[in-house]
Amino acid sequence: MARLIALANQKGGVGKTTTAINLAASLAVAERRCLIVDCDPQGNATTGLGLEKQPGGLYELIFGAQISQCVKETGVPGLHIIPSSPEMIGAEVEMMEKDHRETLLKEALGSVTARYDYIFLDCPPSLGFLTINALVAAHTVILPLQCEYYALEGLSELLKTIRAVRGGLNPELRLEGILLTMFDVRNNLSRQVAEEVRSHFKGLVFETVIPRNVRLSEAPSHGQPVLLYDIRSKGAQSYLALAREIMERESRA
Amino acid sequence: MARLIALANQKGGVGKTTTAINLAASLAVAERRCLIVDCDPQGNATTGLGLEKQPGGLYELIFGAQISQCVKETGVPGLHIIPSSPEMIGAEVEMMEKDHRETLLKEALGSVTARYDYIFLDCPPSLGFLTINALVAAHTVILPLQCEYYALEGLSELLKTIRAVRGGLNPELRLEGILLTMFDVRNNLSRQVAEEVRSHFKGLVFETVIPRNVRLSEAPSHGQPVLLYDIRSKGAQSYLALAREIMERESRA
Ligand SMILES: Nc1ncnc2c1ncn2[C@@H]1O[C@H](COP(=O)(O)OP(=O)(O)OP(=O)(O)O)[C@@H](O)[C@H]1O
Ligand SMILES: Nc1ncnc2c1ncn2[C@@H]1O[C@H](COP(=O)(O)OP(=O)(O)OP(=O)(O)O)[C@@H](O)[C@H]1O
Ligand SMILES: [Mg+2]
Ligand SMILES: [Mg+2]
Repeated sequence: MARLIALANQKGGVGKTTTAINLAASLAVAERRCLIVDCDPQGNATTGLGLEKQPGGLYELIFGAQISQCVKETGVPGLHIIPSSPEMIGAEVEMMEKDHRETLLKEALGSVTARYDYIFLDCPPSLGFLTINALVAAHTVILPLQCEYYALEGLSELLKTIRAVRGGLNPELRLEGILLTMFDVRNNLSRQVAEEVRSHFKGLVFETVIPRNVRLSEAPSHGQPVLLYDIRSKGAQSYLALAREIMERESRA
Repeated sequence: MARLIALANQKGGVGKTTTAINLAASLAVAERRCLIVDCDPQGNATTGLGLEKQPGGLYELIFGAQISQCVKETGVPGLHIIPSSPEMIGAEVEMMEKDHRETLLKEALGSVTARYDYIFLDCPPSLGFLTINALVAAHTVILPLQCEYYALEGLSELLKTIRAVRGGLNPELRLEGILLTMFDVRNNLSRQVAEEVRSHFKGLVFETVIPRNVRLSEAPSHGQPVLLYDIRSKGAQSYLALAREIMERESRA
C-alpha cells in the first residue's frame, strides 16, 4: 500500500518541486516504486523530468479519464509521473463547482495506490484548492523550508492549515517532517533560521539538510533528477541521504 | 497622477516582494511619494517593512473601509503601505462572489492615486484572482525573473495572461520591463538564462540586473529595506540603479 506524501508550502520557491523530483528518484534507485503527481499548474515537476506539459494528465484524471492513460514513464526506472497539463490553470475554479470538491484528488488516485510504495504530491505555492485537495489525499506532509526570513514567517500559517485539514476531512494527516533547504553554511541567516526551527519544532525536522547547490538548479534544464545529472554533487548526495533517512524510519516504524 | 505598477510572476520566490520594497524605498529617497499595496495573503511586504499583519489593510479597503484608515507609514520617509491582513487568506473566494469582481482593487484605490507618484502592487505567486485584480488596476507590470530554468519556463504563461487582461478589462496595460534577479555571475545557468531572455525579449529587459546578494535576504528580518540596512551592499546599489533607470525613462517619456 503506497504512502501518499504531499510537498506543501505556500511560500514560493522553497524547493517543493526539487524535493519531489529528487527524493522520488533517490527512492526509485533504491528499488521503491514511486509516482509523482504534479498538482501545480506551472508543471515544473513534469518538465523537470523531461516530459512535455500536454493533455492527458492530472486534469483529465480528476474529470474522469482512466488512470492508465494518465500515468507516464520518466527517464528513471521505477519512477512514474501523472503530469500537469495546460488545462490545470483553470482547474481550481472548475473543481470548486463539483460535489465532494475537497476529495476529488483522493478519489481519482484511489485505484493506483496499490501499485506504488511512495506517491508524492507536488503542490503549487498557495493554500488554495489544489493544495487542500492534496492535503486531503495525503497520509503525511513534507514541508520544504528555505533557510530565509520570509519562509520562516509563513510556517505558522501552513501548520494551521494542516491542523484544520486534520480536524476536518483527513484525520490521519500528520507531518512527515520539516526539510531545511538551500542551506548555506557561510551565511549567518541560514544558520539562525536552522537553529530556530530545530529548537521550536523539536523532533519534527529531518536530520538531513539540503545545501544550496548549483547542480540542483541546473539538472531540470536537462530534464533529469540531479542523481542522473551529477551523482557526485552535494545536491545529489543530500537527497540520497534524505531517502535513506525516510527508509530507515519505515523499518523502525 | 500616480503610476500604478504591478509586480507579478506566478513562479514562486523570484523576488517580487524584494523588488516592491527596495524599488519603492529607492524612489522614496529620491523624493518620489510611494505606496506599496500588499496583495499577497502571505503579507511579506508588510512584515519586510517592519509592520505587523493586523486588521485594517487591503481586505478592509476592498470591503468598504475608508482609505485613510488603511494606509500606514513605514520606517522610510515618503513610503507608505496598505498592509495585508490575516483575512486576506479567505479573500479570493469572497471577492469572486461580488459584482464587478475583477475591478474591486481598481475601484478601492481610485481615490488615493492623486497623492502618490508611484504605487506598487505586490502579487502572490499565482495567476489567480488577486493577481488578476492587480493587473486590472495597474498601468504597467514589472516581471521579476530569477535567472533559473523553471522561472524562464513560466514566462510565456505569464505574458499570455497579461495579453488576456489587456485584451479585456485593461486595454492600457503594458510591460514596464522584465527584471533579471538573483543573477550570479559565477554560474553558467544564470548567464545562459540572461542571454536567452535578452535575445527573445529585445528592448523589454531592464539594463539594471539584480545580483544574488545575501544582504537582500537579511534586510527583511530587520524590517528594513536594504538601503537602510546596508547602503554599500551590491543589493542596495542595484535597486538604486533600477530606480534611476525608471526615473530616467520618465523624463524621456
Ligand atoms: N538546494 C538548492 N540549491 C540551489 N538551487 C535550488 C535548490 N533547491 C531548489 N533550487 C532552485 O531554486 C528554485 C526554486 O526551487 P523549486 O522550484 O523547487 O521551489 P518550489 O517551492 O517548487 O517553487 P514554487 O513555489 O514556484 O512551486 C528553482 O530554480 C530550483 O532549481
Ligand atoms: N537578489 C537577491 N539575492 C539574494 N536573496 C534574495 C534576492 N532577492 C530575493 N531574495 C530572497 O529570496 C527569497 C525570495 O524572494 P521574495 O520573497 O522577494 O520573492 P517573491 O517572488 O516575492 O516570493 P513569493 O512568490 O513567495 O511571493 C526571499 O527570502 C528573499 O529575501
Ligand atoms: Mg514547485
Ligand atoms: Mg512575495
